[in-house]
Amino acid sequence: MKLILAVINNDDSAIVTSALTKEGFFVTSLATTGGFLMAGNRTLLIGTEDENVNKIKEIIAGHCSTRKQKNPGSQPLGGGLVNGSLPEEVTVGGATYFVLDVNEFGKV
Amino acid sequence: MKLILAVINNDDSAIVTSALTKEGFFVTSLATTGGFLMAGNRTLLIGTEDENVNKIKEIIAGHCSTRKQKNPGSQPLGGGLVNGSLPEEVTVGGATYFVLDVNEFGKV
Amino acid sequence: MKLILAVINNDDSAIVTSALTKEGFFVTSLATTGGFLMAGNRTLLIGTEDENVNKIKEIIAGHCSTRKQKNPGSQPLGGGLVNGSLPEEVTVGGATYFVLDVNEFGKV
Ligand SMILES: Nc1ncnc2c1ncn2[C@@H]1O[C@@H]2COP(=O)(O)O[C@H]3[C@@H](O)[C@H](n4cnc5c(N)ncnc54)O[C@@H]3COP(=O)(O)O[C@H]2[C@H]1O
Ligand SMILES: Nc1ncnc2c1ncn2[C@@H]1O[C@@H]2COP(=O)(O)O[C@H]3[C@@H](O)[C@H](n4cnc5c(N)ncnc54)O[C@@H]3COP(=O)(O)O[C@H]2[C@H]1O
Ligand SMILES: Nc1ncnc2c1ncn2[C@@H]1O[C@@H]2COP(=O)(O)O[C@H]3[C@@H](O)[C@H](n4cnc5c(N)ncnc54)O[C@@H]3COP(=O)(O)O[C@H]2[C@H]1O
Repeated sequence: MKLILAVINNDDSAIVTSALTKEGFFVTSLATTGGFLMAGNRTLLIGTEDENVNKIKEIIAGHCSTRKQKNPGSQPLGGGLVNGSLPEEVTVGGATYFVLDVNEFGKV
Repeated sequence: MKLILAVINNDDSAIVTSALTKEGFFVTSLATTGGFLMAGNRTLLIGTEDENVNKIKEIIAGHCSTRKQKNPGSQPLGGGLVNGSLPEEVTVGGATYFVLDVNEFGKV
Repeated sequence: MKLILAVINNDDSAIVTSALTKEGFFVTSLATTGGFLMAGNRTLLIGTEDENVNKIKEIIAGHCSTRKQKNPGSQPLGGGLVNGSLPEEVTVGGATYFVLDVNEFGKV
């Protein structure tokens, strides 16, 4: 048994969740915040048998789109000054996933 | 050391949490959403020594009650039409738990 | 690859998160609640290579401060009565962390 934690962009999370449950997968959704951009995102918890992990990764990948977003730390500081030490843009969207081994799984 | 993640029905979570802390267990509570019914629920994180896992499962089971709930996807579509492809009801309540091995645990 | 879950006091979480991202670490932040004091706190998810775990523990420890807080269950009950069975104070602040093994990590 595996527990997948997948951090998904807010714009894609409803579509990804719906695609997963349509395929019979069970999902618990957490409202989370990215530590760098401080923007809301979603972390999905998906407990599943080992053989389903690749199928779930495909579903997630198939419903996420990457996009560029201004790095809030790189905005002009006013008076013509700019914070020049940070990249202008970061790539967002897509998903980050962690697959964890489950020692024991059950429903009571 | 183990980390238990337990998804609990909103109606039972306060009672379960209180029962766990009364027994000396430590709990961190997350407000979560079920991916299928899109209803709020609670995910409890309980870090504990290996020998306490069964006791914690008993406490959770002893304070959760299962019940039936209409499947929101099966509601009539109006004009006498019904979405006939989904089960009328799903069983909710009870709890789903995952026990994970902890590589390292500490307090700083 | 490891996934660190760190429960941080609300007062320290912004500073800890900022210190971690400045060092190039990636953080996902969850708004959580302590099961005992029922106060809001923050749980940080930090996925990282095995060799960074000690550095991350040092950063967390270096930006958290422990403090004493009245145990809400020990407050006077009015009319001169006191709930004498609970400790007057609990130690809060500091952080509790769990390091979990990651079976598979990726970005799609
Ligand atoms: N310390 C840092 N220094 C420089 N650039 C940084 C950085 N932390 C993040 N970034 C960049 O900013 C994007 C948004 O990160 P954020 O932390 O808000 O939101 C992140 C975070 O919530 C989560 N995440 C990604 N990797 C993680 C990891 N290893 N552990 C925990 N959460 C992770 O997924 C979201 C999207 O991550 P993604 O990598 O696609 O995209 C990241 C990355 O391009
Ligand atoms: N393997 C797993 N991984 C991650 N989280 C899990 C999980 N198993 C259960 N959960 C969590 O526990 C809640 C209750 O699940 P339960 O199986 O008792 O009760 C479920 C089940 O009877 C049914 N159900 C859930 N997903 C389904 C699906 N894909 N197809 C058909 N029925 C589904 O609807 C009820 C409510 O589901 P909902 O998603 O709203 O809420 C779920 C979800 O938040
Ligand atoms: N093994 C574990 N598993 C999951 N989460 C954990 C954990 N250990 C700590 N936490 C999380 O970290 C917060 C601070 O715990 P700490 O042990 O520093 O500080 C604790 C401790 O001094 C005391 N405490 C907690 N649970 C207790 C219990 N069952 N009996 C007696 N004292 C308790 O009250 C303080 C606040 O606890 P609270 O539950 O509100 O909030 C806890 C909880 O959210």
